[in-house]
Order: sequence, then structure tokens, then C-alpha cells
Amino acid sequence: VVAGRGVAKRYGAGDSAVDALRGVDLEIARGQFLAVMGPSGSGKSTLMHILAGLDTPTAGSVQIDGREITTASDTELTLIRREKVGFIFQFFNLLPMLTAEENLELPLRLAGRPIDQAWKDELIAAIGLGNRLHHRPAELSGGQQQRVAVGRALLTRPAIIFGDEPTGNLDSKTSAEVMELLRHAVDTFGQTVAVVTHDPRAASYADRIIFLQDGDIARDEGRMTS
Amino acid sequence: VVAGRGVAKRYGAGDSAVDALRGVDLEIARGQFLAVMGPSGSGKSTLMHILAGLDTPTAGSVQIDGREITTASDTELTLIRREKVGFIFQFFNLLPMLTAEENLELPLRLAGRPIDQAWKDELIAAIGLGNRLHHRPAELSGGQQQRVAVGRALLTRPAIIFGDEPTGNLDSKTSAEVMELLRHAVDTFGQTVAVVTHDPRAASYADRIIFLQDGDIARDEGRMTS
Ligand SMILES: Nc1ncnc2c1ncn2[C@@H]1O[C@H](COP(=O)(O)OP(=O)(O)OP(=O)(O)O)[C@@H](O)[C@H]1O
Ligand SMILES: Nc1ncnc2c1ncn2[C@@H]1O[C@H](COP(=O)(O)OP(=O)(O)OP(=O)(O)O)[C@@H](O)[C@H]1O
Ligand SMILES: [Mg+2]
Ligand SMILES: [Mg+2]
Repeated sequence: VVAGRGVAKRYGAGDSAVDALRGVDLEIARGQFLAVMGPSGSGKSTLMHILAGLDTPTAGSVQIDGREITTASDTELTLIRREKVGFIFQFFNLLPMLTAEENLELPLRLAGRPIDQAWKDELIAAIGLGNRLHHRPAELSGGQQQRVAVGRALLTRPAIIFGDEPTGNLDSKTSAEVMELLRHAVDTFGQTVAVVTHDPRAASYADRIIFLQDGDIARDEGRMTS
Repeated sequence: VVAGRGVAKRYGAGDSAVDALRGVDLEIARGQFLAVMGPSGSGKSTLMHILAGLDTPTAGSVQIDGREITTASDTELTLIRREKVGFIFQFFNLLPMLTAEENLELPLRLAGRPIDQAWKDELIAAIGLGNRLHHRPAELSGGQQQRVAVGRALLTRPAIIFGDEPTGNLDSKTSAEVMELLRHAVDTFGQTVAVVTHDPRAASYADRIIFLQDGDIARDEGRMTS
């Protein structure tokens, strides 16, 4: 459902240039649960943003559901992202002036699509935010904000969900609940999920694990066995 | 060096009031390395902010180095914080217009204090940011920004360092380096450190672990044995 070929990202030029990604090839099949691991600064967030159409590569191509996004116009790209991509940001990107519930529903409302109330109720119960729906992000703990971001991505059921450290601020019990929720979406309705994580326990929920190092894929393996 | 008595924090009023902290008593002795754990939303960040003088409790008292901060004027409080407290925020709070190096040095420059160049060099090497000093936060990965925040708190050698999830965005190798750095500061020059963490491996560096639950201390134990 997502295919990146020769994806490269360079910042700056000359001696001080930083090659955040050095020509990465990656195909994510429909219904796959992928984990991306690697040292701090190895290019994980950069890769996720480029595959999700949130950033442009310096070289290479990226296709989402068959559509080449590196040559898409701004309008086309916005539409593809809105229809096909859910993103759980490393630092949440919630809108501070909206409540948790409004943040949850925002992508669907922007896309003019109806809200599946049963799925929404199931999500709210699973992420444990029932009594926080009317609070704004500033009134929520770090982990609560992260859970709103997770719910927001899952509610739209996009072609692919990218998560950048979706459990980085969560205790082990809540981390497990979030990963089970993502696993449940993959198993019950074929959601495709790709998460960056530093947590081996979170990675153990995935079907496939990729290890980045210095902007390149160092290893590509099936399920981690504990 | 820090003593909180009956520390309570209530948001809102009436039926919808949230008791983030319910009368917490906590003394942190000089040279102690304390870890604070507990479920998402249990009050950890709230407790840290109040003990550090960054937030006011609804009830109770807090003393830093013998100074009662709940009754201090704004000016006095700013001075106490600047002289005595270092804080590693859950979401870093770096200044976007300053480079990594400028962010590192900012608290010392604001306090008009000289920079210990040897300690600064040692820190930069330990947190692995040597080739990123002239980048601004937006040009740094999540983990790199977190390491700048860690370095900034350690550079000032304050009476106490509070860390809110200081390794939440770091891979295991870098997490270990950060915790070793904090441990090194405690062991070699008696730095007092209190960190909130969800990571049992990070907590294993501490001398004492406190578990919060629903705004109260549920357990208070010596070093975690693995
Ligand atoms: N301004 C506010 N209004 C209402 N409730 C608030 C406000 N700020 C914080 N809270 C609530 O206080 C509780 C404690 O929050 P706190 O940020 O201290 O939790 P935490 O233990 O740090 O959680 P996490 O592990 O998720 O970071 C949470 O339930 C949160 O929703
Ligand atoms: N605008 C920029 N200018 C220069 N270098 C940049 C810029 N943005 C990112 N980088 C560099 O690109 C590299 C990859 O960054 P990225 O955020 O993808 O890492 P990451 O694997 O997500 O790290 P972490 O685990 O710390 O979140 C880092 O070394 C970072 O310093
Ligand atoms: Mg990152
Ligand atoms: Mg917190």
C-alpha cells in the first residue's frame, strides 16, 4: 500500500550536509504491521514523514495506494493524505484550542466523512479517555495527549497509519493497550500500520521489524520472538 | 534539599473537579537519586512542576533548600528557580530560535554565571551532540532535542535536577548514556536528581523509587533490584 524507492533526504550542502536518509527502498504490504527501530538520529521520523507525504525527499519516489506523491500537486497531496493517511506524531500535534473529542474527530470532519459512532465509542473505551473528552490538550497529561493522537489516527481508518513513537510517553500498561488496539485494527479490518518505536515490547506486536542506521535499512526481519 | 508537605492540586471545582494530587508528603535528601513512576495521569508531571516551583499547589507547602516557595513573591521564586533548580521537561521546552549550544548555555547566561568549559565539554561528549551544536531544535531529531534538554539541566549543576521522562524519546543505548550521566553527577559531585520515568531500566539507576497512583504515593522503596 506504500512503496518507497531510493528515498533520500539531505539537509544543507557541502561539508556540513546531513544525509538523514541515503536511498531507502521499502514496501509496506496491505494489512501489514511494521515496526521501525534504530538509534536516535538514524532517520526514522524523517522516513515516516516522507512516506506519509508530510515531507518531500531530496531524491527517490513514494507511492501511496499506487499514487506517486513526489510529483503530486499540493492540492492532490492534501487530498491523498486526508483520504489515505493517519499519522500519530512524536509530539502529538493536537490543536490546543480544541477539546480531546474535537481533536479526535477533526480529520473526519475536515474530510466531510461521517463518524462511525460504534468505532468511536470502542476507541474511547480502549484508550481510556472517557472522562477527559471535554478537556483541551493543556489540561491533559503527556500520556493522555498521546492517547488522543492515537485515537485520532485510528478513528479515520485510513489506508495506512504511521505512528512516530506512539507509546513514548505511556506507562507499560497503557502502552500495551495502545499496541493491542493497533493490532486489533490490523487483525479485524486489515488496517495497515507502521510504527517507529524504541520499545522492544511495542515492536513485538508487529509482523515485521526494520532497523535503521545512519539513514539506511540495516536489517529487515519477521516478527520478533521474545 | 526538597520537602513537600500536604501537597495538593485540584483543577476545576464541584463535580467536574480533578484532584491531580491529594496531599502528598515527600522529602528528597541531598545527593539522592529518586525515580517517580506510576500510571499515565497519576500526577507525576504535576508533582514535579510543583516541587520545582513551576506551578503552585492548591494546598500544602514546598521548601527548596529551606526556602518556602509557596509564599515566595514572583521575583523571589524566579531567583530560587534560577539558582537552585534544573528541569528536563517532558517536551523539552527548548527555544526554537537558539542553537543547541545556545540552548545548553542559556540558564547559566541568564543567571550571569560563568560556564565551566571542562564540564560542558564532558557533557557534550557524553550526550553525543558534538556535531549538532549549531543546529536549531527544528533541525534535530526528537531524541537529539531531548539530549540538549538533559545537557542544559546538568550544565548548571543546580541544587536539584527534576527530569520529566528524560529518556522517553531515546533508544536504549542513548537512554543508558543519559541515566549514567545523571548517576555520574550524583556519585561524583553529590547532584540531587529526581526523575519521572515509565522505563524500569531508567528507574534501576535510582537509589529510591516512588510509585504514584491517582495523585497519591502508593509505594516508596529503595533501589530496584533487576
Ligand atoms: N488544567 C487541567 N485541568 C484539568 N485536569 C488537569 C489539568 N492538568 C492536568 N490535569 C489532570 O491531572 C492529572 C495528572 O496529570 P499529570 O500530567 O501530572 O499526569 P502524569 O502522571 O504526568 O501522566 P503521564 O504519565 O501521562 O505524563 C491527569 O489526569 C490530567 O488529566
Ligand atoms: N532541518 C534539518 N537540518 C539538518 N539536519 C536535520 C534536519 N532535520 C533533521 N536532521 C537530522 O536528520 C537526522 C535524522 O533525524 P530523524 O528525526 O529522522 O531521526 P530519528 O531516527 O527520528 O531520531 P529520534 O529517535 O531521536 O527521534 C538527525 O541526525 C537530525 O539531526
Ligand atoms: Mg524521531
Ligand atoms: Mg507527565
